[in-house]
Amino acid sequence: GILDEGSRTRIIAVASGKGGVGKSTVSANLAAALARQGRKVGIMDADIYGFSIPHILGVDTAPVVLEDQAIVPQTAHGVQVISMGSFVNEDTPIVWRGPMLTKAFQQFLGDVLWADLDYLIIDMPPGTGDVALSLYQLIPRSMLLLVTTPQIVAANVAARVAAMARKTHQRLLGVIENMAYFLCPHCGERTAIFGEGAGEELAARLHVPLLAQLPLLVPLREASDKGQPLADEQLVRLFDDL
Amino acid sequence: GILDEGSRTRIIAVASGKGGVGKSTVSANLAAALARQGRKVGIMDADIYGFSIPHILGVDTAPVVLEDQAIVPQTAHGVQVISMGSFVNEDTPIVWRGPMLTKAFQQFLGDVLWADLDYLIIDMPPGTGDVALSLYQLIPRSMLLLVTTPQIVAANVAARVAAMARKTHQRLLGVIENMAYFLCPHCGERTAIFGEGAGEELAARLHVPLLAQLPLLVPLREASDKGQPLADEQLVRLFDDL
Ligand SMILES: Nc1ncnc2c1ncn2[C@@H]1O[C@H](COP(=O)(O)OP(=O)(O)O)[C@@H](O)[C@H]1O
Ligand SMILES: Nc1ncnc2c1ncn2[C@@H]1O[C@H](COP(=O)(O)OP(=O)(O)O)[C@@H](O)[C@H]1O
Ligand SMILES: [Zn+2]
Repeated sequence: GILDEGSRTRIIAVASGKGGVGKSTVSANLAAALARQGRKVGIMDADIYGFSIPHILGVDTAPVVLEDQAIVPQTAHGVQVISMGSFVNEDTPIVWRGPMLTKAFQQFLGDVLWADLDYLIIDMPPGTGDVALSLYQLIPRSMLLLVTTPQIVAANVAARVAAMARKTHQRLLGVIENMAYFLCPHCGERTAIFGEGAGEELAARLHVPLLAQLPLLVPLREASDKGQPLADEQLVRLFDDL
Repeated sequence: GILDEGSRTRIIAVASGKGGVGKSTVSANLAAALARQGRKVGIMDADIYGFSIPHILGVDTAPVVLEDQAIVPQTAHGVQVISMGSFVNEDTPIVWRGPMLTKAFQQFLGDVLWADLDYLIIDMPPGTGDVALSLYQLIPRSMLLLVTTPQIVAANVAARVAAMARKTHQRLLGVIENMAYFLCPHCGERTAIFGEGAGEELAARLHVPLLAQLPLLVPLREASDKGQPLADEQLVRLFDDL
């Protein structure tokens, strides 16, 4: 399976440390863009409390759990999907302490019947706690894609995730600066709502590439609300370069 | 102390479930606005991994720890402040599992030498895990202020926090819809970058007041970057009504 040392599946954890910077949006659209290119892709929503991948990818049915506890994941837009959100109602709070998170994470990795994937994208929760520690312990060969906004505070939290990855010798693929600026649809002027520069500085500080600077795009947010990942050429091109 | 059943300190936990919706911004500016009115206010940054309160309030020195482990909090803008960020470097990852979070939370409550406060604002971490459970167990009389953006996915996560609070009989004070819209500084036109309506619907669904609709304000973000909470009349008025 994908946990084996010799597996050919590239496992990319999309992390930021801080919530609300665009991890789920980037993860879901990246997975959909890779699938559109004909790759075999899976996505795991590791944000057990704040699950949002099923909504963004338009998955509204539950995975099938077989007698031997094996889990058959859903498929949407050519992507295999597993999330806590597929097992509970959107209005059910997951009131668990740390050890339960780790258990769910282990089951998502070990019990799901993933295909022979080219890529498994893991949408990480905020923080550097239980799930981040379990990621390293269970899949030391996982690689990290860091997402930040252009704001200092967000980049500082992302830098802490990078520091942790350096300690655990996980490969940092690069930085995506999201919400980089807003282009007014009425007058075409740009506003740096969340500041500027911190994404570039973070990439420079970590000696990794700045892979993309995604503006705030209303169509991207609307696509997430509708459960239809963006097929927009511009976005796909950004992700294709990854 | 503040943990006693009969204490006069009103304890308000600012929660959202989802990260990046503005909990820290609202918490810090609310605390500063209350202090400006002459109230005795403390703020606790319970987001142990993603601490940002010291940066937003411009606190750059560490609290003093006395011999008996009692902690003397910092004071900034008339607000007593305690945060994990005051004990470590901004680039040091806190790589802890759940039980350590609970321990830090207990120390922030029990060991800090809080003044005889009118209000203690608790900036909650994302999720409904260890810290949220500990809040209820340690301070059952704490009240919740919910922050969401106008987007469905964010309001759904906030609704899960509310569902947990209902189970634990904690009082919900109301909903603040943040990033409600963006007013272009160039042409004055409004754009609903993060959608619209979900804050109002959440308040209606929970039968609690929609306390404020805060637009995306570049000066508010700049104030956070500089460590100078906004003294802007409009914002103070919004919070004063709380
Ligand atoms: N580039 C973008 N343009 C417009 N909206 C975005 C963009 N990236 C993210 N969003 C919106 O911002 C919010 C936070 O994004 P999300 O992917 O949920 O972040 P995270 O997974 O880091 O918590 C969501 O409402 C999402 O729809
Ligand atoms: N009303 C607002 N106007 C402009 N920027 C805001 C506003 N509220 C929050 N922000 C910015 O949005 C980001 C997320 O806010 P933050 O308070 O850190 O959220 P949380 O504590 O929920 O993670 C920060 O960059 C902050 O400066
Ligand atoms: Zn404009």
